[in-house]
Amino acid sequence: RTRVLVVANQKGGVGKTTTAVNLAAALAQSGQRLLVVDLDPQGNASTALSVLHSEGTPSSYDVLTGRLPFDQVTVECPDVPNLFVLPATIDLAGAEVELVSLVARETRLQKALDGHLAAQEARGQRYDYVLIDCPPSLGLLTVNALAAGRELLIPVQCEYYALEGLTQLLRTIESIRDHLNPQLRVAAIVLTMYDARTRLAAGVADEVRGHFGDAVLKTAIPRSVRISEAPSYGQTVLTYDPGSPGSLSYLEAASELAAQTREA
Amino acid sequence: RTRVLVVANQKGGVGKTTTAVNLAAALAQSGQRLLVVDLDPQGNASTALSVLHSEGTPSSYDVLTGRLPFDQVTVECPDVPNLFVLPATIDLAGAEVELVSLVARETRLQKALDGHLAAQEARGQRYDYVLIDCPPSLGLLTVNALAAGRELLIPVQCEYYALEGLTQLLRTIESIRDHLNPQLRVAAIVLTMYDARTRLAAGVADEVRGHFGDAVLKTAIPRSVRISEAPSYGQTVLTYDPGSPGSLSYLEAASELAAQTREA
Ligand SMILES: Nc1ncnc2c1ncn2[C@@H]1O[C@H](COP(=O)(O)OP(=O)(O)OP(=O)(O)O)[C@@H](O)[C@H]1O
Ligand SMILES: Nc1ncnc2c1ncn2[C@@H]1O[C@H](COP(=O)(O)OP(=O)(O)OP(=O)(O)O)[C@@H](O)[C@H]1O
Ligand SMILES: [Mg+2]
Ligand SMILES: [Mg+2]
Repeated sequence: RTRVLVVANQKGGVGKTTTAVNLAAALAQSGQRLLVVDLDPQGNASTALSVLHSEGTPSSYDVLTGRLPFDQVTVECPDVPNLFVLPATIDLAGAEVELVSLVARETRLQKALDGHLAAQEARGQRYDYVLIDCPPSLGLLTVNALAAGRELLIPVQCEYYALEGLTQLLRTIESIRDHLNPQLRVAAIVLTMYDARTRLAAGVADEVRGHFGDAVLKTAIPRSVRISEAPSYGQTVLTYDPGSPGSLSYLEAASELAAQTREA
Repeated sequence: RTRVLVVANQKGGVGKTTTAVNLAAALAQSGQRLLVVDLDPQGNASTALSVLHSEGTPSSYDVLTGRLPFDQVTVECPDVPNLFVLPATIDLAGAEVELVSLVARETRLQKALDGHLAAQEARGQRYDYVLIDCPPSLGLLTVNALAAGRELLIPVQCEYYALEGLTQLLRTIESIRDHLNPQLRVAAIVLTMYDARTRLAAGVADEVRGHFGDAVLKTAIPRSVRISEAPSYGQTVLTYDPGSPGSLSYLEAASELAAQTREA
């Protein structure tokens, strides 16, 4: 069965996009078939995966508002085989207000994605993983992702403020589970921008592991400038600098995630 | 006249809160009277300024929804004299959806703040500066701030993705200027987390300075772990480690900002 993972955390800049695109690339390199859904109006995931996303390009905005079917909008990532992308454009910025007054405003992505997954399966092109990159908020775009997803992937930056936001996120997840999507569960928490030289990072990591136990991946993603340089070349770190610590840590995190599938 | 500065950028994690609280502390230390308005449901600015903000505490949520007057909600920062705070609580997370259907949904903060500034002036306790910390989105909370503010302070992280978001932000500001607040102008762009050792940071800084010229403060805020440790002690870096490069750079940035007042 296709794993549908929502990459979410309303705290800004914690590594949601970086984790979504690099994990996707790592999983695709191991032969899995991947779909990345970009739900952030900034379109950072589309940039990192070298997919056109200027204003007016067919995008997740058209899918959410029912203007275009999923199949017509999804494109292949030129940099990584087996990796497909539903791009996000700036048009999405207006979607939250537009969606508020529509019927079934919270479940539009769920319906569109379920239809697309079924169609792909029928064509013998089933996805192994779908990763949905969310904006830094708990508004209707993220709610749509949480309703459509089956599992959650929560990047947590090893910084103090990142801890504070976790309680708010888990409360929102509870209420999504109660009202929209009872199957939603936390698949993994990923520690990001871990700087082994600072007490702060070690302290935050200990606190998160102490609180969430095995839900936290053993692999922590190190702070690495190669990771933050890659998107300026329209690449993931996997292809930009394959031997770097950043790249290796995402490969390890991907195999930890894949190992969960076998256990389930 | 009181300067009302909106600290905004929809890109997450670029240093909005860090810049708002540390600039405010630096200006307060030089004898100015400051008000920090926390409009982010995460309440990070309230945390950094050691102000209670657990659920249900009187907050900016009550002011925006008209339940409580500004005067009854504002508290003094225990760590820094001359610095007052309108705290944010988790209750604010629901405000965006709640505000959508209210009358004058975009100008609620403007009306409440204008009233409070007039009352403070009448009491002989005029604020010199108001800094409004925004969440990482361009939703109704940020629109309320942009309608209430007179100037904009835009933190830009020296990373690639930060560049992409600027166009979207400037477009939103244009439309706010056209429909809600014609006086709104960009007072300053502040480069944050500048790591002199990386080509990426220098490249981004050059690009921003090339594009925005003198609007960019000469002082760039360096990446410094002391800055990110301070909030875990409920302090600004000004009091946590006064002699550190991070603290000194915020003092310099504050005096650059203050010098603009004299020119105006
Ligand atoms: N492990 C890392 N080491 C160094 N830099 C990183 C790392 N992970 C992410 N970054 C950089 O940190 C910044 C924030 O990361 P990213 O944009 O992925 O976070 P986000 O949570 O998606 O942000 P937003 O909340 O705006 O969507 C980016 O400039 C990115 O390149
Ligand atoms: N100059 C700096 N050096 C090192 N760390 C910094 C610096 N400025 C901010 N930080 C850290 O980077 C993280 C992001 O900063 P901050 O929370 O202020 O950004 P923000 O734009 O307010 O985020 P959000 O979009 O979630 O509101 C925080 O953990 C903060 O402590
Ligand atoms: Mg992102
Ligand atoms: Mg903030």
